[in-house]
Order: sequence, then structure tokens, then C-alpha cells
Amino acid sequence: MKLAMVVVQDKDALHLLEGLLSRGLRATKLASTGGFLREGNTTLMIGVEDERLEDVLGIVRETCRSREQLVTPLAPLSGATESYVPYPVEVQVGGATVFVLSVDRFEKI
Amino acid sequence: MKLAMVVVQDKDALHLLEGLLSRGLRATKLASTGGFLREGNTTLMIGVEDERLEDVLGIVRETCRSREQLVTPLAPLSGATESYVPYPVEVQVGGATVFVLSVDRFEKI
Amino acid sequence: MKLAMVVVQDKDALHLLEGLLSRGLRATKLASTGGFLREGNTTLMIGVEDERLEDVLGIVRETCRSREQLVTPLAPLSGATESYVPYPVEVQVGGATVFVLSVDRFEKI
Ligand SMILES: Nc1ncnc2c1ncn2[C@@H]1O[C@@H]2COP(=O)(O)O[C@H]3[C@@H](O)[C@H](n4cnc5c(N)ncnc54)O[C@@H]3COP(=O)(O)O[C@H]2[C@H]1O
Ligand SMILES: Nc1ncnc2c1ncn2[C@@H]1O[C@@H]2COP(=O)(O)O[C@H]3[C@@H](O)[C@H](n4cnc5c(N)ncnc54)O[C@@H]3COP(=O)(O)O[C@H]2[C@H]1O
Ligand SMILES: Nc1ncnc2c1ncn2[C@@H]1O[C@@H]2COP(=O)(O)O[C@H]3[C@@H](O)[C@H](n4cnc5c(N)ncnc54)O[C@@H]3COP(=O)(O)O[C@H]2[C@H]1O
Repeated sequence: MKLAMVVVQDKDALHLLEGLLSRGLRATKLASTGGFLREGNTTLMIGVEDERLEDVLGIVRETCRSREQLVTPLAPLSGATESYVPYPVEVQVGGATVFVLSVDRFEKI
Repeated sequence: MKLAMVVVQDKDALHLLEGLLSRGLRATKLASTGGFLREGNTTLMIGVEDERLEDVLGIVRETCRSREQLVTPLAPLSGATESYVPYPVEVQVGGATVFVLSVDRFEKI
Repeated sequence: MKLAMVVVQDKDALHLLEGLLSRGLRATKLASTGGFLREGNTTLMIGVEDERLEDVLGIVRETCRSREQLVTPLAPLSGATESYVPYPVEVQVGGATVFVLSVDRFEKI
């Protein structure tokens, strides 16, 4: 059993979820925020049997898209705020960041 | 050291938490949403020494209950929405879904 | 690759995040609640290559501070509420509670 923690952009979350559910897979959605952009994103926690992990990754690839986003990073909290000039920066925000963890024990109660 | 990610129904979360705390166990609560029902539920992150894992599972069994829930799944995002007739479906929502992970390293700072 | 789940107090979260980002590290923030105090705190999910784990722990130590907090635990949900006298208790709330998990597989999609 694996537990995949999948960080995706909000606009792809619903399509990813539908893709998983329509194939009998299950997921729990955690509201999250990107550390850099400070914008809401979605972290899906997907418990999946080892043999279906490739299916999950396939569905993520089909539904989650890399996009450019223009951002103005926030002024630093500490120091040098007087000389801080906020200028917009373009960042490539990935379709998905996936961490697959091994599950020691899985129980349905 | 183990880290148990335990998804439970909101109505059982407080009793589960009380059960853990009264036995000196600790937990962090993450607000979550069920992927299928799209309703709020609770994910408890419980770090526990190996020898107390059975206690945690016991408390989960005592406090978390399986229930039937009548749901009307949302219309699909893509395709065939004109012919979609939402009809209620009864699902069995488990007391708890538990993923136990092995902790490589545990630090209190 | 490791995935560090780091529970910190809200007032330290932004400094911790800045410390990580300025060193090219990445994080996803999950809004969480302490099981005991029932107050909002922050859980940072930090995916990091094995060789940079010590950097992450160092930044956590620099930015997260242990504090005393006076709390009045909530009345128990079940039983004995008539005789319950809420009296404030002082608890030591740690700078950070860190769970390091091994990542089986890491994908950027
Ligand atoms: N320290 C830094 N220096 C320079 N540029 C930086 C940076 N941190 C992030 N970025 C850039 O900003 C994008 C959005 O990052 P954010 O942290 O908001 O949102 C992230 C974060 O929520 C999550 N994520 C990515 N890598 C992670 C990791 N190693 N650990 C935890 N979460 C991660 O996935 C989202 C998308 O990440 P992605 O890498 O595709 O896209 C990142 C990357 O292009
Ligand atoms: N492998 C897994 N990975 C991550 N999280 C998991 C998981 N298995 C269960 N969960 C979490 O536990 C909640 C209860 O799941 P349960 O399987 O008892 O109860 C489920 C099940 O009876 C049914 N269900 C869920 N997904 C389904 C699917 N793809 N097809 C048919 N029925 C589904 O609807 C109930 C509520 O599901 P919902 O997603 O709203 O809420 C789920 C979800 O948040
Ligand atoms: N093993 C674990 N698994 C999952 N999450 C963990 C954890 N250990 C700590 N945490 C998280 O870190 C926060 C700070 O915990 P700490 O032990 O420093 O500081 C704790 C501790 O001094 C005390 N405390 C917590 N649970 C207790 C219990 N069962 N009995 C007595 N004191 C407790 O109250 C403070 C605040 O606790 P709170 O639960 O609100 O918030 C906790 C919780 O969100």
C-alpha cells in the first residue's frame, strides 16, 4: 500500500479527483497553500495499492498542467523593507508535485 | 516512531481526540474533504511510539462509527451534463481510514 | 528524498518559510489545529533531498521558539460537566514537532 501526497493547482484538482473516482480510486483533499506564491493550492492524499500506483500517476499526468504565473513575491518580513521594490517575477508552476510514501499498515475501521 | 494519518467523520473527531488526549497521546488535526462526497471530514495526524500504536487503533475503533449516508454525487464536470439525472445513492462511510507510516526521524525542537 | 511534516506555532510559520525559501528550499503549508489546545497552528510539508535535511532542521531551530501558553482546556464532551471547574493550566508549547518520512518515489509532473 502506498500513500501519495500530491500537490496540484486548484484549477486541476476537480478534474484529477474525477479521474481518480471514475476508476474506483479514493482520495482525501487537504486545503493547502504554496510556500512561495502564498496562494491556495490542493494537496490530495491518495491511498492506493502498489499495483495501482502507475494508474494514479497516469491520471495526474493527464489532468494536471504546468502553467506560468506572474507573481510579486511579498516584501521580506525582516530587514531592508524600505529599499524593497516589488517587481513581478514569472514562475513555472508545475502540474503536480508527488511524494509517494510506503504504508506500514492500512486499516479500514 | 509511527505517524498515523487517520481520516474520520467530523462527528466522531472530538470523541476520538478526547480519547487520545486522556491517555497522554498527541495529535494534530487537519481539515479535510472526502474526495467522493465532497463533504468536510477530519484527518488526524498522530505521531506515536511503536509500542503505543495498538492503543491508538483501539481508541479509533471505540470512538469512530461506520454510517450510511445518502448522497447525490455531483454532475460530472465534463461531458453529458444535459442527460445527467442526479439520483441519490446510499454509501457506507467507514468509521475511519488509517494509514500508518514509519517515521525515519522524530525531533521536538 | 525525505518528506518532513513540521508542526509549528503560527507566529513562527512565516519566518520559517522565509528561511526555507531564501535557501532555495520548498514547502507546502497545511492549516492545522493542535489537538490539545484546539488552536490553529501550521503544518509545513517539506520535501527535501537527503543531503539537505540537516539544513531544514537547522532553519527550524533558528526560527521556531518554545513558549509558555496559559490555557483553559475545554470541558469534556461526555460526562461530569456539572462538576467541571475550568481552571487555567500552563503548558509548554514546543517550537516545532518534526516527523521525517522516507519518500519511496518523488515526481514533478
Ligand atoms: N525557494 C524557491 N526559489 C525559487 N522558486 C521557487 C521556490 N519555491 C518555489 N518556487 C517556484 O514557485 C512555484 C510555486 O511554488 P509554491 O511554493 O507556491 O507551490 C509549490 C508547493 O506548494 C509544492 N511543492 C513543490 N515542491 C515542493 C517540495 N519540495 N516540498 C513541499 N512542497 C512542494 O508544489 C507547488 C508547485 O511547485 P513548483 O516547484 O511546481 O513551482 C514553484 C517554483 O517554480
Ligand atoms: N484510499 C484512500 N485514500 C485516501 N483517502 C481515503 C481512502 N479511502 C477512504 N478515504 C477517506 O475516508 C473517507 C471515507 O471513506 P470510506 O471508504 O469509508 O467511504 C467511502 C466509500 O463508501 C464511497 N466511495 C469513495 N470513493 C469511491 C469511489 N471511487 N467509488 C465508489 N464509492 C466510493 O464513499 C464514501 C465516502 O468517500 P469520501 O471520499 O467522501 O471520504 C473518504 C476519504 O476522505
Ligand atoms: N505526537 C504528536 N503527534 C501529532 N502532533 C503532535 C505530536 N506532538 C505534538 N504535536 C503537535 O505539535 C503541537 C505542539 O506540541 P507540544 O508537545 O510542543 O506542546 C503540547 C504539550 O505541551 C501539551 N499537550 C499536548 N497533548 C497533551 C496531552 N495529551 N497531555 C498533556 N499535555 C499535552 O500541549 C501543547 C500543545 O499541544 P497541541 O496538541 O495543541 O499542539 C501540538 C500538536 O499540534
